[in-house]
Amino acid sequence: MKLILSIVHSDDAEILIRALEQRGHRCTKISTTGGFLREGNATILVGAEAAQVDEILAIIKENCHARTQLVSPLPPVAEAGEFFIPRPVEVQVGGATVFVLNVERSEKF
Amino acid sequence: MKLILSIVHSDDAEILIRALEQRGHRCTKISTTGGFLREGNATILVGAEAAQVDEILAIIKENCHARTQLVSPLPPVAEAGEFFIPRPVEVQVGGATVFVLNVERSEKF
Amino acid sequence: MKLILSIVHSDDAEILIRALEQRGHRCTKISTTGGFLREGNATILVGAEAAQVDEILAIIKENCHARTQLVSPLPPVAEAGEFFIPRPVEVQVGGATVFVLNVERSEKF
Ligand SMILES: Nc1ncnc2c1ncn2[C@@H]1O[C@@H]2COP(=O)(O)O[C@H]3[C@@H](O)[C@H](n4cnc5c(N)ncnc54)O[C@@H]3COP(=O)(O)O[C@H]2[C@H]1O
Ligand SMILES: Nc1ncnc2c1ncn2[C@@H]1O[C@@H]2COP(=O)(O)O[C@H]3[C@@H](O)[C@H](n4cnc5c(N)ncnc54)O[C@@H]3COP(=O)(O)O[C@H]2[C@H]1O
Ligand SMILES: Nc1ncnc2c1ncn2[C@@H]1O[C@@H]2COP(=O)(O)O[C@H]3[C@@H](O)[C@H](n4cnc5c(N)ncnc54)O[C@@H]3COP(=O)(O)O[C@H]2[C@H]1O
Repeated sequence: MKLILSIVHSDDAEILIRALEQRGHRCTKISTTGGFLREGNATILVGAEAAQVDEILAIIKENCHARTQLVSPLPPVAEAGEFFIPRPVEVQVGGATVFVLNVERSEKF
Repeated sequence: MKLILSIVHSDDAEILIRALEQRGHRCTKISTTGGFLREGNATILVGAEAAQVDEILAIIKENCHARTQLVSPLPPVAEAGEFFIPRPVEVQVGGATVFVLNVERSEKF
Repeated sequence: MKLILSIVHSDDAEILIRALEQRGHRCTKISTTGGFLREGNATILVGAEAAQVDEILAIIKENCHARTQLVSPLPPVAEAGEFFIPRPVEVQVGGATVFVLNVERSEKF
């Protein structure tokens, strides 16, 4: 038995949980806070048999990998008659930090 | 030293913490959310010597095991003159999912 | 790779996180509750290479060790003409409970 801890962006947490549950992988969510940005993120706990770890890591990678998104910046308050054509900006979002721990013993009561 | 993570129903968390503390087992509570039902539950962390693990698991089983409870369903809004004799319904409550991890080193500062 | 869990007093959590980040150690904060006092505290997760564990434990000890503080008790509601010279009282604060776990596999997506 292994315990997989995966620290993901809060926007990706719901999508990841749904993808795990659809494949029958039980999981638990902890609301956490990043040390550097002090923003809320999520730590997802998955207890699973060793043979399922590769599949679970693939699901995490598919749903949470770091990627760039094109975001249109908010237009500054324009003067009358001025034109503002927002050029989209690339921003880095998502990403997952994953730790796999060994479980010596597991029980269900 | 071992670290015991026990995911329990929120209604059982207080009872479990009190039972652990009464026997001198230190513990910490994390408020968590179930992946499937999206309901709040609790993850209880207990750091303990290897020799105490069996006793701690017995305390968890005693206070958190899955059981059925008879619950009287709420009466539907009855018409005047109608009789409603609620037949109690069996519902599954409680339950604990427990992971025992090995602690390589522990310190108290 | 190791995963260090450190349960600290909420007042020390911010100071510890800043000290870790300044030395380039990534970390994640979980808001937790003590089993005995039922007061809020914090559990800080730090994933780090084995060679960094001693330095990280030294940072935790430096910023979170148990210590006594002199606290002036609040004056009781004094009668007119009464003098109240508060004698400071020693109170125990802080402290850290630390568990070091082995990480079998870690990934960043
Ligand atoms: N080894 C580890 N142990 C425990 N938790 C870990 C960890 N590595 C990452 N995390 C967790 O994952 C979140 C995202 O980390 P990531 O490395 O993708 O993205 C990080 C990284 O790109 C950057 N960053 C973090 N610390 C930094 C530092 N000291 N200097 C420069 N950049 C830093 O800021 C982003 C957000 O960091 P933040 O701390 O708010 O949030 C982090 C933290 O909550
Ligand atoms: N291997 C594991 N790793 C991490 N956390 C784990 C886990 N196994 C259980 N948990 C945690 O314990 C809670 C109760 O699980 P239990 O198996 O008793 O009771 C479960 C189970 O009977 C059922 N269930 C969960 N996932 C299911 C699925 N994919 N298909 C059918 N039933 C499911 O719904 C109940 C509530 O599940 P929920 O996810 O809301 O809440 C779960 C979850 O937070
Ligand atoms: N082995 C372990 N496993 C998991 N979590 C652990 C742990 N040891 C300590 N903790 C966590 O660290 C907090 C501070 O513990 P500390 O031992 O410094 O300070 C403790 C200790 O001096 C005392 N205490 C705790 N349980 C006791 C008991 N059964 N009898 C007498 N004193 C107790 O009260 C203080 C506050 O305890 P509280 O439970 O509110 O908060 C605890 C708990 O959240």
